[in-house]
Amino acid sequence: PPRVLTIANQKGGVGKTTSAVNLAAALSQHGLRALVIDLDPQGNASTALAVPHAAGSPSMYDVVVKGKPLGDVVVAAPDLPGLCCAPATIDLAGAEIELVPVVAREMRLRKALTSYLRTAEVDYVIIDCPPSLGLLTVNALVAAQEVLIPVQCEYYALEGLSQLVHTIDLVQTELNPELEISTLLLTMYDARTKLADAVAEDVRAHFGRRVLDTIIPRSVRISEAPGFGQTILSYDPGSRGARAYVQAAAELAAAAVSP
Amino acid sequence: PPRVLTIANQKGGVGKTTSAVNLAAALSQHGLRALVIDLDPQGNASTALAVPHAAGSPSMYDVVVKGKPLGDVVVAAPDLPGLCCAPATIDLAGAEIELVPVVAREMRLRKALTSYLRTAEVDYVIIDCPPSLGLLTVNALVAAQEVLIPVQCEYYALEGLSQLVHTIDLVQTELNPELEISTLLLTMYDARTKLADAVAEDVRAHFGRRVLDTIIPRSVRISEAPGFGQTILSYDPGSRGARAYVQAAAELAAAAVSP
Ligand SMILES: Nc1ncnc2c1ncn2[C@@H]1O[C@H](COP(=O)(O)OP(=O)(O)OP(=O)(O)O)[C@@H](O)[C@H]1O
Ligand SMILES: Nc1ncnc2c1ncn2[C@@H]1O[C@H](COP(=O)(O)OP(=O)(O)OP(=O)(O)O)[C@@H](O)[C@H]1O
Ligand SMILES: [Mg+2]
Ligand SMILES: [Mg+2]
Repeated sequence: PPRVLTIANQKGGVGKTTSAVNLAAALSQHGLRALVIDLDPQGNASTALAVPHAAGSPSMYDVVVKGKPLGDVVVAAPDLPGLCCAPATIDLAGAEIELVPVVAREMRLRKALTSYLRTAEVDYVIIDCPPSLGLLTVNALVAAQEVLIPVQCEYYALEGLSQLVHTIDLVQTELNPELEISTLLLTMYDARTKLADAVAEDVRAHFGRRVLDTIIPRSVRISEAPGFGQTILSYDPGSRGARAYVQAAAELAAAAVSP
Repeated sequence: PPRVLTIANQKGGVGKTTSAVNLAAALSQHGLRALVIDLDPQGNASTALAVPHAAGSPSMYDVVVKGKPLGDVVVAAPDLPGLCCAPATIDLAGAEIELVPVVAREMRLRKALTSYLRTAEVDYVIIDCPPSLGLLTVNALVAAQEVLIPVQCEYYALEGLSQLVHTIDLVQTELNPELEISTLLLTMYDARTKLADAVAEDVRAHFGRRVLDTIIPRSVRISEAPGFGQTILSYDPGSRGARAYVQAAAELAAAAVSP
């Protein structure tokens, strides 16, 4: 069965979208079929994959709020064989309010994904979330078996982690017993920042083997790529950033096979 | 009357907290009395000002959800004369749900702030928001007369701006006719990033004179300061980052006097 990972962290700007997009691209470059589901109304993952997502166009809003089949909104990411995307539009910003009266509103994505995966040929599903622990992120946590937490190597990064772990525990107990925090990825590591090493050590002390060995460096090239509608692997394949994401994806894939 | 500014942008990690804390510190260094209200459950602004904010301690949760007077939770920021803080605790994460049935739930902060300002001696109130456009941010937009939008000089920064402007317009029409986007501050500018200038130019083209001339550079020292419970002005007063925030605060203060 396909692996379904949610990329979650309510702290903003820690590299959720960048990790979702570049890990998926690296996996698809190695012949695996990957689907990125964009659940952030800002649609940054859709932008990074050059998938149109103007307001009103088919998107995850139709799936989560209107109950449309996921297959109706999935599109191939241009120039990225093996990689598809279910885009987000700004309409998704209304989902939290529109779903308040709906029964089983936390299960909307899980239901849509389960029926999609009955026929679709996908190895990895990666769900990008907004920077909050609201209903959209909860839908992603209910739909996935694994959570990947990007942790920025800066001081504020540690503050939100216990709240995130607490929310994941809650979802696991009440809504999705299979859910586990399988992976943490250290991002935007800048050796010049005092504390970067302290943050990395602290995270490894708390989460042990779940923290990937690969650390993503802070790199200007990574932040330029979305401006050209490209992943870092297409934009600058030889860069430190691209190599780090390829290595992280290989580690992630290898972790799947070991018991 | 005091100026009340809300620092808002639903894009994560763009420098909302860093700008709230360092602008307030720079204003208080010039003899103005400043209050930082932390409305983000993660409590990053409280951390940066070294104000304790363990779960359950007096905080903005008591004010917004329990109706406690704001004066009961305001504390002096240690070592920063003229600067006070109303801290946030993790309890605030439940506010959106707990306030769903409450009448006039968008006005909770405004009511608390209005009665506090009847007796308190404050020149600037700066409200830090979480990276979302939910009820906490709406409370901040209703309580303020001005919005300051930090805009990170990176590609994704532009995507969320129109949604933010739309939400502010809505709050202005429905809840707070005085509200205006008075200020935009360009942050984390790194001349090496190809698009940084393009983002800055685009923002100036859209928002004109509301964009401060001062641009905050990306600087490792800025990101280190919160790890020591200090603002950049205390941590490294001679740094580019500290000078930029002092200059931005001076520009902000000067803008108040001109018609
Ligand atoms: N390793 C890196 N080096 C340099 N810049 C990076 C790196 N990773 C991400 N960025 C840039 O930092 C910013 C934040 O990253 P990104 O948008 O992926 O974070 P996010 O967690 O998805 O943010 P949000 O909380 O708003 O969803 C973006 O401008 C992105 O291009
Ligand atoms: N000018 C700067 N140069 C370098 N690092 C910065 C700068 N401004 C902020 N930072 C760092 O970038 C990260 C994001 O900044 P900050 O937390 O202030 O953003 P935010 O918008 O408040 O985030 P959130 O959306 O989570 O509330 C922090 O680790 C902060 O220390
Ligand atoms: Mg994102
Ligand atoms: Mg913040």
